[in-house]
Amino acid sequence: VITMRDLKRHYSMGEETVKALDGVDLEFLKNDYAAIMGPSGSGKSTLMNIIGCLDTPTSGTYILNGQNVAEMDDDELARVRNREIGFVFQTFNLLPRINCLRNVELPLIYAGVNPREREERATEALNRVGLGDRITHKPTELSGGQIQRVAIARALINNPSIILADEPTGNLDTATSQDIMEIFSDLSKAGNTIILITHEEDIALYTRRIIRLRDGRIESDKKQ
Amino acid sequence: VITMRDLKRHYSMGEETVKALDGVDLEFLKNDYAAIMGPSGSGKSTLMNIIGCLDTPTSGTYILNGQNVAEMDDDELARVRNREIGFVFQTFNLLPRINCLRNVELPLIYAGVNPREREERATEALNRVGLGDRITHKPTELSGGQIQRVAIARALINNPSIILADEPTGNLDTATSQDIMEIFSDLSKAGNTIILITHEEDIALYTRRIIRLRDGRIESDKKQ
Ligand SMILES: Nc1ncnc2c1ncn2[C@@H]1O[C@H](COP(=O)(O)OP(=O)(O)OP(=O)(O)O)[C@@H](O)[C@H]1O
Ligand SMILES: Nc1ncnc2c1ncn2[C@@H]1O[C@H](COP(=O)(O)OP(=O)(O)OP(=O)(O)O)[C@@H](O)[C@H]1O
Ligand SMILES: [Mg+2]
Ligand SMILES: [Mg+2]
Repeated sequence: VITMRDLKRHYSMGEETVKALDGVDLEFLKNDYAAIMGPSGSGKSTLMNIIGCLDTPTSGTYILNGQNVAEMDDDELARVRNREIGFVFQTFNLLPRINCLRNVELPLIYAGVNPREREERATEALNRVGLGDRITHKPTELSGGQIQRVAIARALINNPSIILADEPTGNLDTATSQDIMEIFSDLSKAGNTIILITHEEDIALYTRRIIRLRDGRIESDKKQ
Repeated sequence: VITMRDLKRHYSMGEETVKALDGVDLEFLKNDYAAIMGPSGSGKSTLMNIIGCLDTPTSGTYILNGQNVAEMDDDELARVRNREIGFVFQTFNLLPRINCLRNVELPLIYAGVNPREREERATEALNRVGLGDRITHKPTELSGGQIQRVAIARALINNPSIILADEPTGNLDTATSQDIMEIFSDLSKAGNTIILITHEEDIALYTRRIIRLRDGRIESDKKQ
């Protein structure tokens, strides 16, 4: 469902070029469940942003569901981002001035879902990540791990077929992390494609494949 | 050096009261090296913000270096925050429009250090966390773990005697986390007071005392 050939992402900073990705070849099948690991700065989030159609490569090819992403127009890209891909960001990116129920409803508003169904589904999603009693809180009125869970609920609310999560348990204690990983495992059993970035080996053990990056390239790619 | 008696921090949200801290008794000695652990939402960051004089308790006493913090005036509080305490925030809080060298220099600017010494010390601090080649990058041009390391460098630059770090390795791979924990271990050997929040048991093992919170109260407090 995802094919990437010789993908590069370079940033030119004055005289220097930062090679965030430096030639990545990667394929994901429809029901893949993979963890991306690697040192800080090795290119994991950059790779994830390209997969999620939030960034474009400097060179190389990215084919998503049979279509070359470089040739998609803005409408097609918007549809992919809103309907087919759910993204949990490393820095959460919630809207600070609305409460977490509204934050989780946002993708449903873009999808044209009616208000009553929106509220029901968003409430259920927040209950599922253990935040049923924080629905009216704004992000500034939540703990770090609670903000992270709102971001997860928001990413999953549209039932996207591809789920990309960048350090989804980075701020969570062990017990809460296990709850979140069970949600991902259920989604994987339901047939979705799941790609996680994590620096914790315990979290990577939940997945079926571990891809390790180093200096913008793939160092290893093993099924487990 | 730190004494807290029956500390409470309540938030009133309409009809409900959120009891973020619900009666905490805690003491830290001058050279303590402690980890604070506990479930997401159990009050760790709230406790840390009160210790760091960034938030005031709803009730209870907090005595820092022999002084009752509730009785300090604004100048004394500012001096404590800028000179005596170094804070690594769970959400980093870097200024996005200046590069990371300038971000690390900020506490030195407030301390009135001259420009050339500022630049030398900030450069050295960034080298020590492995970011010598990222000095001109702004936070938006850094990876999550790199942003985290800039926040750490900034917190340590004034040589504060009390270091408070909220999930300092949350976005770091194992090798980089070890580098950071070595910096904290050196600072502990140099006589500083260090209090870390972490959800990772491996990180807590570097410290000499583990305090576990649950529902705004201390569940256990053990030397190790
Ligand atoms: N401004 C606020 N208004 C209302 N409730 C708040 C506010 N800030 C925090 N809370 C609540 O206080 C509780 C404790 O928050 P705190 O940030 O201290 O938790 P934490 O232990 O650091 O959690 P985490 O591990 O997720 O970072 C949480 O349940 C949170 O929802
Ligand atoms: N806008 C940018 N301009 C210049 N360099 C950038 C930019 N964004 C990222 N980089 C650099 O690209 C490299 C890869 O960044 P990326 O965020 O993908 O790393 P990462 O593997 O996710 O790291 P972490 O584990 O710390 O989150 C880093 O060295 C970073 O400094
Ligand atoms: Mg990253
Ligand atoms: Mg916290």
